[in-house]
Amino acid sequence: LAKIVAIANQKGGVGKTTTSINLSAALAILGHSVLLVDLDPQANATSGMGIEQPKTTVYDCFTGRISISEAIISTKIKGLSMIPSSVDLVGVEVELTAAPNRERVLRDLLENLGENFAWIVLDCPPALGLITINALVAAHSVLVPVQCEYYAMEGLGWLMSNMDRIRESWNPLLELEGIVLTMYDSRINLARQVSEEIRSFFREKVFRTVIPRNVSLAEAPSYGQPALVYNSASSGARAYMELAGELLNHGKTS
Amino acid sequence: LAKIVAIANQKGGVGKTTTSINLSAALAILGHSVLLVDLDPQANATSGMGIEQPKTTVYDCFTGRISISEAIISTKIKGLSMIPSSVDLVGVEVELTAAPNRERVLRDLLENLGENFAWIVLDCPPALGLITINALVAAHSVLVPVQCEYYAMEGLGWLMSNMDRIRESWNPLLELEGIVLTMYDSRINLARQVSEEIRSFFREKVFRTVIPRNVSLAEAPSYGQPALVYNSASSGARAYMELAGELLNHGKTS
Ligand SMILES: Nc1ncnc2c1ncn2[C@@H]1O[C@H](COP(=O)(O)OP(=O)(O)OP(=O)(O)O)[C@@H](O)[C@H]1O
Ligand SMILES: Nc1ncnc2c1ncn2[C@@H]1O[C@H](COP(=O)(O)OP(=O)(O)OP(=O)(O)O)[C@@H](O)[C@H]1O
Ligand SMILES: [Mg+2]
Ligand SMILES: [Mg+2]
Repeated sequence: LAKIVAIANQKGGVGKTTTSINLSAALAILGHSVLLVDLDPQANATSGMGIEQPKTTVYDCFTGRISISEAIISTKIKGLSMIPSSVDLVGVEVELTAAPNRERVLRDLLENLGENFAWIVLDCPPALGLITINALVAAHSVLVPVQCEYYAMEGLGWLMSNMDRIRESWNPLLELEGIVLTMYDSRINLARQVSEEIRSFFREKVFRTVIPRNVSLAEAPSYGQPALVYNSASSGARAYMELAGELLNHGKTS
Repeated sequence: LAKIVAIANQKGGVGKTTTSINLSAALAILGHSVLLVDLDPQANATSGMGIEQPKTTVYDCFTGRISISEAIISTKIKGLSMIPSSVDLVGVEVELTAAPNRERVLRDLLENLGENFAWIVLDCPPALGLITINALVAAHSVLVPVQCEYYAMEGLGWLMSNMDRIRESWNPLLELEGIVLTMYDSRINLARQVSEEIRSFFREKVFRTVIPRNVSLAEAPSYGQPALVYNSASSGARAYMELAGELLNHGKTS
């Protein structure tokens, strides 16, 4: 059965999409079958994987026009499939408001995929609206990218209390997979101070792997490729391979 | 009458809050009376100005519990007042869905403030939901911060077409005040390439002032101050003073 991980943080620009793409690619390169689902109307994960104007998207699945397996497309990376997004997805927030099962639509959709994938990775938009709630209800765990800066750290409390709300109402087994420090620049005091603060509060819930600020991670999307394909020797690409390895061992050590 | 400017971009982490706070502070330092309105449930502009646990927020205005002038508080900067936010604001998206004037609530609220301020600056969340729509309907113009990176550039088309939609339906006079390039690091090729692409497409609509990547801008919020107070000699603070000067002259040259 697939392990479903939501990559979520309502703070904008902390590296959710970069983590979704590169972690998915790393898991696939390590031989696992992975499905990456783009749940952001901005469709950054879709364009970051080089997919232009997809014919069907996750929006078509939310509205029931197509089944989820019809929306799955292959990527240039063996073992990595994806469900693209588009701006239409912004309509889901309003269109689903009246639906009785509006928080569980994605969970029900993903249940049909059962045996096909080892990992399903959900890239979330920078908000805690209905789309992100659907992701948190469908997920077994949440992986939270955090930039080592003040506002990103400050928002973690709100995110944790929202996860508590999701556990109480819809998904009692939802776990925190861990916090990943991103865009880390060891020359900057602020980054060191914030990362120390986050580690002292969240302790073993912070991944040992730290993602450095690395221009290859920012350049790769303009070529429609993960950094692991665009520049596999870069410090950014290597960090995501390391993160995938740590994630795979996560269950074993704790 | 006040000039109302929305600081908006649905892409996350591009510098909306940093621009809202530091541009507002710069306009106040230059002798103008400014109201900063935090429209993000993350309430980053509120904490970035050093305001903890505000008793009343913009949410109380949206729900009609208090009048907008009751929500205004002063800041440590002469000439700069603000209306704080809180996580409650996330409820507005659902609570207003059924209201007949749901897109014009903020416009109607701000109309009562008429003579009190020369500038009203609206910090928007990273989304194009009902809160941001309210800001675009209330605003005379939109100032768009853009990080010089691929995803931020890619999202501009969607933002422009949304502004067209707002003009057609609710606010025919909505203008693009301009695009501000943020977190610019001239040593990085990607930043130079993206900024050239944005300038060649948007031409004179791109402010001449470019905001450099500068750690004082990221450190200042942890002290609850604009960079213009925290470290007024920093390149980041000076760039925002320059931007304020350019904005004040905007009407004159074009
Ligand atoms: N480790 C890194 N080093 C350098 N640049 C990075 C790194 N991680 C992400 N970036 C760049 O920073 C920007 C923000 O990252 P990204 O878009 O992945 O964040 P996000 O959380 O998905 O944003 P949003 O909130 O809009 O969904 C992007 O331009 C990306 O290319
Ligand atoms: N020019 C700059 N140089 C260095 N750091 C910056 C600069 N501008 C903003 N930052 C930092 O980058 C991060 C993102 O900026 P900010 O929070 O202002 O963006 P935003 O668009 O308001 O984000 P959101 O989409 O979450 O509302 C913050 O930690 C901020 O302190
Ligand atoms: Mg993203
Ligand atoms: Mg902000």
